[in-house]
Amino acid sequence: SRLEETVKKTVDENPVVVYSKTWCSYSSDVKSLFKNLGVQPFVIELDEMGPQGPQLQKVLEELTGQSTVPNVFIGGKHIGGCTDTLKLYHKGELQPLLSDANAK
Amino acid sequence: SRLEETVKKTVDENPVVVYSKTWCSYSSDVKSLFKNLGVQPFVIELDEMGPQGPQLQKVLEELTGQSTVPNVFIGGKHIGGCTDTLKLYHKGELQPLLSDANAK
Ligand SMILES: N[C@@H](CCC(=O)N[C@@H](CS)C(=O)NCC(=O)O)C(=O)O
Ligand SMILES: N[C@@H](CCC(=O)N[C@@H](CS)C(=O)NCC(=O)O)C(=O)O
Ligand code: FES
Repeated sequence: SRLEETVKKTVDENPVVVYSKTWCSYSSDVKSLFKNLGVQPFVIELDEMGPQGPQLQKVLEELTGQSTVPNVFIGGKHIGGCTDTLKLYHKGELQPLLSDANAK
Repeated sequence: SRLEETVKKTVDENPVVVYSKTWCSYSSDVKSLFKNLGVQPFVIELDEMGPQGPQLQKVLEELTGQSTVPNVFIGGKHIGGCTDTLKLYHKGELQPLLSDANAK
């Protein structure tokens, strides 16, 4: 579908992509993690796109199996949510992914 | 107002009260913290009450200055949100509040 193509293009063209909701603290926590690491994620706020927001969330669920926000991609690869990203960070596995994706 | 009276009655009659949203991870995190401490909070899910949910959230904002979820009360006292409750826990100040409120 058109929306599926949009998501694939977005995650391919940007080193770090976060699908978020503006009022969600888990979304802000993952955005701040990247900022603290000196990385500028490409952020899409699903609650600021009108009816396309829920549609996009549905497409993300079909593409990644994940229906929740935040939904994080690095170097075109699906990473998961906030807890997944933090776990990688604490294991020292996030930084190599960011370098490989030329995110810094 | 009637809703204000309801909130005051709820927080006076229950040792631990959490105003929450079912799909919010910060709300579930604070609910799990209490469960892990052996405390059964009285939980009100604001997103499961129809139009009364946003009205109740507005009343909580007027009573506590806090518009966000989770909104936590212990022993009738307003504690704050998830980060506030976790901070008290890590400083060892949450358990005394719970004992004073006969929450355990
Ligand atoms: N463990 C996941 C939890 C994700 C989650 O449950 N997100 C909530 C918001 S905090 C959600 O998307 N709820 C349903 C929705 O908002 O559509 C993570 O760390 O990202
Ligand atoms: N630091 C606060 C953050 C609270 C917060 O921003 N909560 C969000 C949901 S995670 C919220 O209520 N957003 C507006 C709303 O949902 O009405 C806490 O720890 O509770
Ligand atoms: S909506 Fe509360 S943490 Fe996401």
